[in-house]
Amino acid sequence: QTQKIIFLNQKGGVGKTTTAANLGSIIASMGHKVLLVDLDSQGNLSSAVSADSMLPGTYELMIGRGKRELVQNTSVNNLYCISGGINLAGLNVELADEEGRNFFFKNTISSLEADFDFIFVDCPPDLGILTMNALAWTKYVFIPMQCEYFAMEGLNLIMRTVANVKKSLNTEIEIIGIGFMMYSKRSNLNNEVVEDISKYFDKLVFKTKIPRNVRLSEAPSHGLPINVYDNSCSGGKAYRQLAMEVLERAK
Amino acid sequence: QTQKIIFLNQKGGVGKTTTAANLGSIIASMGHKVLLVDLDSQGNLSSAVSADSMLPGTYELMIGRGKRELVQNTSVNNLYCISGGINLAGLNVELADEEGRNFFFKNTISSLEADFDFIFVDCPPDLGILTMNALAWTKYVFIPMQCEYFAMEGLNLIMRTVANVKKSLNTEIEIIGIGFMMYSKRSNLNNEVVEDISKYFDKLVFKTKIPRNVRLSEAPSHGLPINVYDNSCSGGKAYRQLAMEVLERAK
Ligand SMILES: Nc1ncnc2c1ncn2[C@@H]1O[C@H](COP(=O)(O)OP(=O)(O)OP(=O)(O)O)[C@@H](O)[C@H]1O
Ligand SMILES: Nc1ncnc2c1ncn2[C@@H]1O[C@H](COP(=O)(O)OP(=O)(O)OP(=O)(O)O)[C@@H](O)[C@H]1O
Ligand SMILES: [Mg+2]
Ligand SMILES: [Mg+2]
Repeated sequence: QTQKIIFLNQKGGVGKTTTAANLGSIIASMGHKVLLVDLDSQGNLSSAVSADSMLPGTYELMIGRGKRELVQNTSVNNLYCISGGINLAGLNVELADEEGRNFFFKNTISSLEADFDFIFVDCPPDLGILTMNALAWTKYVFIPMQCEYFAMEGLNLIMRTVANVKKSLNTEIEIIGIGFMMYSKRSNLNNEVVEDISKYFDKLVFKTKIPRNVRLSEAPSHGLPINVYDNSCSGGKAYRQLAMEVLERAK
Repeated sequence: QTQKIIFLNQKGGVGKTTTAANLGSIIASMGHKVLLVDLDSQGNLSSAVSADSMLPGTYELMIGRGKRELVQNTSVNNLYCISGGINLAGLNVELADEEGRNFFFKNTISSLEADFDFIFVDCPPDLGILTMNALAWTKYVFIPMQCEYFAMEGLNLIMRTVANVKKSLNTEIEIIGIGFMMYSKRSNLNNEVVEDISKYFDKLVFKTKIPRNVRLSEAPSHGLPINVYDNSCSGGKAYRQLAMEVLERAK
């Protein structure tokens, strides 16, 4: 049974790509076969794992112009990637009028699922058509959460969106958890936000908080996930712990 | 002559909203009449200046259901705001097929322009229809730039997009500058990115770099821009200096 997880938050810059890349790589290095799908026209996930966003990728997959040959190797064993890129941005307009526009991803990725133990999808920072495609397909939603005011404002909207998707497009969908990102225990603001969110969404919050750690922002410039770039840094340790929590909940 | 500036970067979380709110407020406190327009369905700019994103705002403006009565007062004298909100997200689909879909903003805001010295527009983290509307209207583009790898990857795309807009939708458009955000002089990564970008885009780069300063991320939770919340912090000083550079270039 392939475990499907999307990394979702319409707030920008909260750590969606960083989390998809690092959890994917850590779980792959445990021996599981992991596919990363870059659904963002920025193509950041692809470059984080040295996949080539100039090659055919998620866009070609969704319009039915390719399958297995779209799966690229990455800088890590057992970790594969279907790359994102600028042509994805066009899909928001191209699919706007299509019947069943929210199911292009689900209908095209299905034949690849059996090849992988985990499929992780990195979403763009919006709730547009590409993100709806991911929501209509997935079993789990991972919400990366920066511990700041603007990011907190958007949390209710995410919850409502997932609840609406569960009623209409995808009855199986579940939130696997909320993960705090770029957390600094010395920051009052961070602690206030963590406290506020934990009060309302206690069971959903992952125990592991990912610290702000410069090594995490350096790793992408080398095209390496953190467990390859610097496994022993605070960011690497935290993502290993978080991976264990995710595996526990995804059973 | 009203000065029009949009804050644009499809990379999420780089400081678009923070910069629009703080520059707007500082320039308003110098005596200029400033209108902030929130073109993001997240509504972060609205809450940063205590405008109400539940009231009719930019969505109603663009579909022609209001004008002056959409302009709200904010927590600052001389600073006004047309609020963003969730219904803006629907416009991406609603306008997808419309003839002249990129000019709804320009055609509806024009009758308000004469009332203001400056109009600042905060864009969502994408290059979709709402952002294209801002590009088709504006005179100037301010590019907030986080000094990190993923943010740097997207810079060429912004440049290409503005160049294409200049050829087709808006011959007047110009980049007023690239402003470095959340900069920490102790970070090698930040310094490398600043060096790389300054090498290629030297004249565009603003001299003032906005430091990472927790007061800047605290201020929005109080609905106050930095010059009201904490005028003497490092973030407040830097935004005052940046405002002077912007005024100099916008002459
Ligand atoms: N824990 C961390 N410590 C330090 N830097 C981090 C951390 N997590 C992410 N970053 C950096 O912060 C920036 C934002 O992270 P990232 O790009 O993963 O967010 P995102 O949610 O995917 O953004 P977008 O909304 O643009 O897709 C990146 O430059 C990344 O390298
Ligand atoms: N110089 C700074 N120092 C510290 N925190 C900052 C600074 N600038 C912005 N922030 C914080 O970083 C986060 C991202 O900033 P902001 O929301 O303004 O970016 P944005 O580009 O508008 O994001 P989006 O792409 O989601 O619209 C916010 O929580 C903000 O409070
Ligand atoms: Mg991302
Ligand atoms: Mg913003």
